[in-house]
Amino acid sequence: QTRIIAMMNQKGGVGKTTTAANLAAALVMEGMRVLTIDMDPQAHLSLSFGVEIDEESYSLYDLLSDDELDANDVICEIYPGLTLLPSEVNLAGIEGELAPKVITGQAQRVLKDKLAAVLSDENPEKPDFVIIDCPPSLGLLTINALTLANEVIVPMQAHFLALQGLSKLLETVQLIRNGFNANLTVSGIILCMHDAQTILAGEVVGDLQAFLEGSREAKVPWQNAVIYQPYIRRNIKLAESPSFGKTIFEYAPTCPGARDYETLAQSVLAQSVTS
Amino acid sequence: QTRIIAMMNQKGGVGKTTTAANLAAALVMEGMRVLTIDMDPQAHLSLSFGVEIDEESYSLYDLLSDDELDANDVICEIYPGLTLLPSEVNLAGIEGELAPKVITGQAQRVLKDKLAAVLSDENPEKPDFVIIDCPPSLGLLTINALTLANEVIVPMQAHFLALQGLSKLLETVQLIRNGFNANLTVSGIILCMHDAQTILAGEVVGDLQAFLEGSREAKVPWQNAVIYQPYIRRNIKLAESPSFGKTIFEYAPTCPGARDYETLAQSVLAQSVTS
Ligand SMILES: Nc1ncnc2c1ncn2[C@@H]1O[C@H](COP(=O)(O)OP(=O)(O)OP(=O)(O)O)[C@@H](O)[C@H]1O
Ligand SMILES: Nc1ncnc2c1ncn2[C@@H]1O[C@H](COP(=O)(O)OP(=O)(O)OP(=O)(O)O)[C@@H](O)[C@H]1O
Ligand SMILES: [Mg+2]
Ligand SMILES: [Mg+2]
Repeated sequence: QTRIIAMMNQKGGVGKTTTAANLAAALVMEGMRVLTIDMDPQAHLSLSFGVEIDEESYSLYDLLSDDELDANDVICEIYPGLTLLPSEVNLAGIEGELAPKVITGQAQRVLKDKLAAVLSDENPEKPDFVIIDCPPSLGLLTINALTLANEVIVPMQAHFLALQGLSKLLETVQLIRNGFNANLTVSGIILCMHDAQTILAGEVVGDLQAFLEGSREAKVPWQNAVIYQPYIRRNIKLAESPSFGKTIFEYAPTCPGARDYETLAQSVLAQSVTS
Repeated sequence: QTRIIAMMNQKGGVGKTTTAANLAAALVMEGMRVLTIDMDPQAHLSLSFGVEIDEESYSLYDLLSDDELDANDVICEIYPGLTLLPSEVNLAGIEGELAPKVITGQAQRVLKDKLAAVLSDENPEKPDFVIIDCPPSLGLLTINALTLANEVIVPMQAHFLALQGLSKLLETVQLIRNGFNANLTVSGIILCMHDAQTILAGEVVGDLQAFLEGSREAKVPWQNAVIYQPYIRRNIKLAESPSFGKTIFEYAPTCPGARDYETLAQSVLAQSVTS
């Protein structure tokens, strides 16, 4: 069964895009077929893969706003095993365009409907993983990601402000599970840009662990959520690689950032997921 | 004349809130009267000042959605010289609520209209500075900030993805200047979380300097924009202080982060601003 993962956090700059790009690439190295979806109008995932969308080529914006368009017209191959549904700046207008369809619930499931064929068992090239990079908001684009996904993974920085947003994030997951997607669970948290020596990081990690421990008996979507190992260390190479349109494995395959994401992919693969 | 500054960057996690809080506090230390405005539904500026909004107290959301409400009913004092117009989570819904008023341009100037009395010369307590913390988007809340402001300051991290968003940001400033606010200029860029030893930071700073140099003759809102000194170094104390509801000057007044923001405030004050 395809694992469809929403990389979600409304807090800005916590490592969603960096994780989406490099976890996807690491899973491909492990032999998985991975489709990535860039849900952010800022199109940073697309940029990070070296994909630039012009007015000629199709993007997620065209797919969501044009009934005639098929997902396979828009999905592009980055390299064997890794595909991308790219974004472009016009995606910022999609909330307004889909507004009339919100009340009927249609606007929230446009992405899911458009990907049904790609994700059906009839597709001989069906991906093993779908990784969706969300924008820093809980708006319609993120809701579409949550309606399509069967798992949520929360990249976050072990800082106070990122911790504050977590309850709102989990509340949103619960609401989407109730309203649109009964299969939605929170698989875990990925700690990004981690400064292990700081007291602050230690305290935030402690808070997260206590919170997750306390939810093990509760009937909540994060009942079985883990904090993935390893924590992703701060490593400037991870910030450099998007400027070359490459993942860390093409840019600096032996650096700490590459090793961390490679090991992280193995942790994600090892996780058995049941809703 | 009051300097009304929008701290703007649609890229997430670049230091908008940290800069809004600590630059404001540093300006108060220099004898200025400063009003801060939390335009982010995530309310991180309010949190950083130790202000928590419950359903009882008024917030920016109430001010923008209730015609009867006055700004002075909502503005609260953090300590002498420093006031805050706080946010709360319901602010996320304001775009939908104000949607019918977008076409007439009314929705874009709700904030400006509501603050007219506070900013008029009739007000004996008129602030010297207004600092507006924007969310990571170019949506209606940021547009309201740009319609009210007379200056834009762009906090950013000297990383590739933050650099990519700059042209879209400046295009938005130009559009608002044309459409709603002929006084709007870009005063400069504040480099946050700066890792001076990295090659990437050096390259991005070089790109920024070249870009700004090349715009000195052009009739653009960023014609006189500077990169402020000093660059704000990465310092864990700056990430810790919001967890105590304090600015860096109350929490760790001698740390590098405090010294950087203190010196930065002097640079901002020394700047003569003409539109
Ligand atoms: N482990 C790391 N070490 C160093 N830099 C990193 C690391 N992870 C991410 N970065 C850099 O930090 C910045 C923020 O990361 P990223 O863009 O992935 O976050 P995001 O959550 O996707 O942000 P947004 O909310 O804007 O979408 C980027 O410039 C990125 O290159
Ligand atoms: N100079 C610094 N050194 C260390 N940590 C910092 C520094 N500046 C900001 N931070 C921390 O980095 C994170 C991001 O900063 P901040 O929240 O101010 O960015 P932002 O642009 O307001 O983000 P958002 O787009 O989500 O509103 C926060 O956890 C903050 O405490
Ligand atoms: Mg991103
Ligand atoms: Mg902020």
